[in-house]
Amino acid sequence: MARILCIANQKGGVGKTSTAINLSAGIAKSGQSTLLIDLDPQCNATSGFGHAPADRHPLVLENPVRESVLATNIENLQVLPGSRNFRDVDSLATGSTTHQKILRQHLSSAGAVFDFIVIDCPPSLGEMTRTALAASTEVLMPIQCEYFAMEGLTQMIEVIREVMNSEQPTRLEFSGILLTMYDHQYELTHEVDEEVREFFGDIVFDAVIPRDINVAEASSHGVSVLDYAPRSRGARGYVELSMEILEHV
Amino acid sequence: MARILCIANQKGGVGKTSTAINLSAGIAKSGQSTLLIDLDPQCNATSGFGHAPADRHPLVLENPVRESVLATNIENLQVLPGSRNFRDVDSLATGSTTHQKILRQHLSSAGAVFDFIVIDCPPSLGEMTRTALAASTEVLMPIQCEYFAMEGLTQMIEVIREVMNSEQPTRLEFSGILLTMYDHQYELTHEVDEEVREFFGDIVFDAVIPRDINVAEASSHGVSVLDYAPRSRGARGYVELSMEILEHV
Ligand SMILES: Nc1ncnc2c1ncn2[C@@H]1O[C@H](COP(=O)(O)OP(=O)(O)OP(=O)(O)O)[C@@H](O)[C@H]1O
Ligand SMILES: Nc1ncnc2c1ncn2[C@@H]1O[C@H](COP(=O)(O)OP(=O)(O)OP(=O)(O)O)[C@@H](O)[C@H]1O
Ligand SMILES: [Mg+2]
Ligand SMILES: [Mg+2]
Repeated sequence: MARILCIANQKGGVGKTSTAINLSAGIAKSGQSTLLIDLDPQCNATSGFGHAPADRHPLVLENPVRESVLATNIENLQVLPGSRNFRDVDSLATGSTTHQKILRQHLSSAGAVFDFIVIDCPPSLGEMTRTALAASTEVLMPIQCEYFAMEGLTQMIEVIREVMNSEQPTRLEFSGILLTMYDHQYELTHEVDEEVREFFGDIVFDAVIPRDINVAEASSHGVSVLDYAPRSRGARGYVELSMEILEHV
Repeated sequence: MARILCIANQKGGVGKTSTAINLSAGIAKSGQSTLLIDLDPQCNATSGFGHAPADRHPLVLENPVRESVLATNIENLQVLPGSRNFRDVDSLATGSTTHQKILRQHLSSAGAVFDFIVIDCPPSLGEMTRTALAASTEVLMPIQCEYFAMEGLTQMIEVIREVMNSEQPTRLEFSGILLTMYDHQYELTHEVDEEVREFFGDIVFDAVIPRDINVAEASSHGVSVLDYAPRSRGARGYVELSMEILEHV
């Protein structure tokens, strides 16, 4: 069965999409067949690989997921595009039991075909993120080393625990907390780094993603930073993260 | 009647809260009595002035808003705290007509007392943001000069036009688009700046907020950047923005 990795944090702009894109690229380049699922109505993970959003969200349709996946420039990586269709977003976001069932069915049929599934979530703790968490095997939380980032973390952890303890059978466990846009020159960065490692201990990844303009530029070229600037510090950070995740079984 | 300024953008981490905090500080320091309303369940605008989130969201309660406002270190500025109470957040986010009515009543009673009201929204285009837009007189959209920032802008503009043209009487007009975390050294910043000004013309503010660590640090000290580092480039950007907004009548 596939490992289903949910990238979630209700705080906006912390690097969820950039992590979903570059981590799925790193995992695919190591030989694992990987599917990136875009659950965010902004569809940034879809456009990050140069595709346009779909008219209808593939996860609310009856057709099998393999009919909707799109290729990327990486052999082992395919993308299930997001959609800005408000009706579909609404039905995913209000989580009716029929939609949750269709979503689970789609994820388990995709899980039979791919080794890894990576899900990019919107910046919210609503039903869409909760449904994705409930269907995942692990959750990765990117955080920036800034004041507001710490604020929402405890709330996020509460929701994850709720999903883990809910009556529906779930295999969800913590994959880890990832420090992103790490900028060595600032005192604030080091203060938050210390506080997070003290508070959360081992679940903080050793790999850290530095602030690197190549990560932002790669998205406007429709490729991951591993292809856009392979020797950059941003690319090296994501390669280290992919290895740390692949070693964790 | 008060000017009600809604700070909105579904893209996360673009500087909505930082703008809500520092703009309301700039407006209050110029002598206008100002209320900052925190509509985001993350409650960053509340903690940005050193307060804890409220147990119940003041906008869903019957009590008059003036019983829930909190003081800040600025004489003319008070804050209506946000709440992480999921039930209240849900009722605000699903926008039932009763809640919309209570919200409108609270805003109009606050409007009789304050010269300016500034509303910080969550990173979403859901009912919460739409209700806030419908009750506002103007909308300000912060955007980062990065690739993903441009993507969601047209969708955001669509929703704003929908609210402007909806059957409920609304006075909503564009206040403007604000470029935040502006970093002169990057090509990407200048490309997006050019594209936005070409596409949106006059509604882009002349004032630009530079990337300045003082803005991030100020929040961890519970004050606006105008008090934390008054001679910093971030503070000067927000003073210029306040003046540009006050001149626009
Ligand atoms: N390591 C990095 N260095 C520099 N810029 C980065 C880095 N990671 C992400 N960015 C840029 O920061 C912005 C926010 O990142 P991203 O969109 O991935 O965050 P997000 O959490 O997915 O946002 P949202 O909450 O809107 O979904 C983007 O413009 C992205 O290109
Ligand atoms: N001009 C700036 N220079 C440097 N850092 C900034 C600037 N403006 C905001 N920041 C920092 O960037 C992060 C994101 O900003 P902020 O939280 O204001 O965005 P937001 O749009 O309100 O996010 P959300 O979508 O989660 O509500 C914060 O840690 C903030 O301190
Ligand atoms: Mg994203
Ligand atoms: Mg905010």
